[in-house]
Amino acid sequence: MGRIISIANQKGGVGKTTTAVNLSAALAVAEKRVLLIDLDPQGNATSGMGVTLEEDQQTIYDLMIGSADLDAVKVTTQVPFLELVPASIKLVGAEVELVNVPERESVLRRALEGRLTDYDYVFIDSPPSLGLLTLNGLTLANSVMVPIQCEYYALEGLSKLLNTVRLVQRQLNPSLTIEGAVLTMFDNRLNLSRQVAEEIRTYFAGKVFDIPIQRNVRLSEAPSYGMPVILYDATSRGAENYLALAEEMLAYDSAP
Amino acid sequence: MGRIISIANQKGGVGKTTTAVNLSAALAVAEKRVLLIDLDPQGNATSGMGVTLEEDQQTIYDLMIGSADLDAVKVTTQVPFLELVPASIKLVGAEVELVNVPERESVLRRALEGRLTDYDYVFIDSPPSLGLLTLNGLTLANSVMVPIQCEYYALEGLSKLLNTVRLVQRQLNPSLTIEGAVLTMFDNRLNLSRQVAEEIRTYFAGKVFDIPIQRNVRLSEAPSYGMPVILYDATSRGAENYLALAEEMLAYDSAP
Ligand SMILES: Nc1ncnc2c1ncn2[C@@H]1O[C@H](COP(=O)(O)OP(=O)(O)OP(=O)(O)O)[C@@H](O)[C@H]1O
Ligand SMILES: Nc1ncnc2c1ncn2[C@@H]1O[C@H](COP(=O)(O)OP(=O)(O)OP(=O)(O)O)[C@@H](O)[C@H]1O
Ligand SMILES: [Mg+2]
Ligand SMILES: [Mg+2]
Repeated sequence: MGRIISIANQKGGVGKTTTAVNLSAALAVAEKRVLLIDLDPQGNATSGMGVTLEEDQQTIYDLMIGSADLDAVKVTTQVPFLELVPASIKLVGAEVELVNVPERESVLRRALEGRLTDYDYVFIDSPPSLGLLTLNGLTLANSVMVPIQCEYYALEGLSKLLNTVRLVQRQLNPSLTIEGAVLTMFDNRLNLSRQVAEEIRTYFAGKVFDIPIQRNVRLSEAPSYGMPVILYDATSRGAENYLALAEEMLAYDSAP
Repeated sequence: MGRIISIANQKGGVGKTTTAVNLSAALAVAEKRVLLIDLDPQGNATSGMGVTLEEDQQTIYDLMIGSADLDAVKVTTQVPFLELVPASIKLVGAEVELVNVPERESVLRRALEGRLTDYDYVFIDSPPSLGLLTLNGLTLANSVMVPIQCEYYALEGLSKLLNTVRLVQRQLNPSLTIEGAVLTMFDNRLNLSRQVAEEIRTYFAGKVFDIPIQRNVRLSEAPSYGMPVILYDATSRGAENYLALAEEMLAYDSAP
């Protein structure tokens, strides 16, 4: 049975989508079967994978309101072993439409429960909020991975995020664990980066992935070509960092 | 009568708070009377101004649910001429609590209408979404300023943002205009930055502020000292850029 990992942080622009897209691709390159679920109405993970939606393509929205199942919404990508459940702006409507649905936080889990056994890894990209969409991802997931930008404002929201995780563990999904924090946009030349990284390592004691993802322009260029960085520039530091992060996860998962 | 400007973009991490805090401070330094309203439950504008809330301090939340008025919630800051309406995590509750209030998008306008005449400029920092809080800001405002990071993902959400602005103009606030786009985190050495800046200038034809805000580490260090960059390092490029942006606005406002 595979691992289902929500990538979440309500702070905006910390590298959630960049991590979801590039970690998924790095594991697929290692021939793990991966499903990437785009749960953000911005649809950045969808375009970051180079997927453009046909007029009649059903998306995560249709899955959540119950008018389509996984087979109807999932699409293949240019990366072998990596499939995607795309999102579009229609997903904004789900937050409002689900407000009166009983157990609205577990709509996604009910739609996918037992249907994810084909995959070794499932990653869920969340929007920059702790609203209904992110909660649905946390309720489906076995663990949550928290990308944290090495900057001051990114530290401020951590206690709220961990409170939300505890709430989900208590009321919606007792099996949810914390996968760990991933340092993003790390720049070793900056005092600020090193100081914040230090604080994060203290705050998440022992639950921070060894590899910081360094600031690397290739990572921000790749989405404009609709590719994960591994396809765009496999020799870049960004590609190296995400491949190393994937290896760290694989080593952890295969340890006795 | 002063100008009320919403700073909005649903894309996360594009520099909304950095622009709200530093543009407010730059105009206050020019002895304009400025009010900064923090409408984001993350409360980054509040901490970015170095304001820590006492146990009983009322905030924007109390203003919106009607249990306090402007005089009770506004606080002075370390910058003369600049006052703040702070936010705290309690604001998350407002989105849910206001769902059944009639005309819930204009709660903030009703609470503040006619009470902002003491100020030359009022800036509203929005969360990374187009939900009820951002809509309340757009309904109160005379214009909207859009910070846009010079990166690919930041381009994707623009049409959705402008659709929302048009919706607000049609249904909630006919006097809302587009103040313009502000290029943020611009790095002249990167092709990506220059290309995206070019696309933004085409997209917003004529409505882009001349001065791009350049990537400058002083801007990301200042919040950890609870200061706008003008107090933290007045000689930095970040401070120069926001002072120039303030001058551009003042020149525009005083033009015959
Ligand atoms: N390590 C990195 N080096 C350089 N640029 C990066 C890096 N990681 C992400 N970026 C860029 O920073 C911006 C923000 O990243 P991204 O969009 O992945 O964050 P996010 O948390 O998903 O944002 P949102 O909160 O809007 O969903 C993007 O333009 C992305 O290309
Ligand atoms: N011009 C700049 N140069 C360097 N760093 C910057 C610049 N502008 C903003 N930053 C930093 O980038 C990060 C994102 O900026 P900021 O928090 O202002 O964006 P935001 O749009 O308000 O984010 P959110 O969507 O979470 O509200 C912050 O850590 C900030 O300090
Ligand atoms: Mg994202
Ligand atoms: Mg902000």
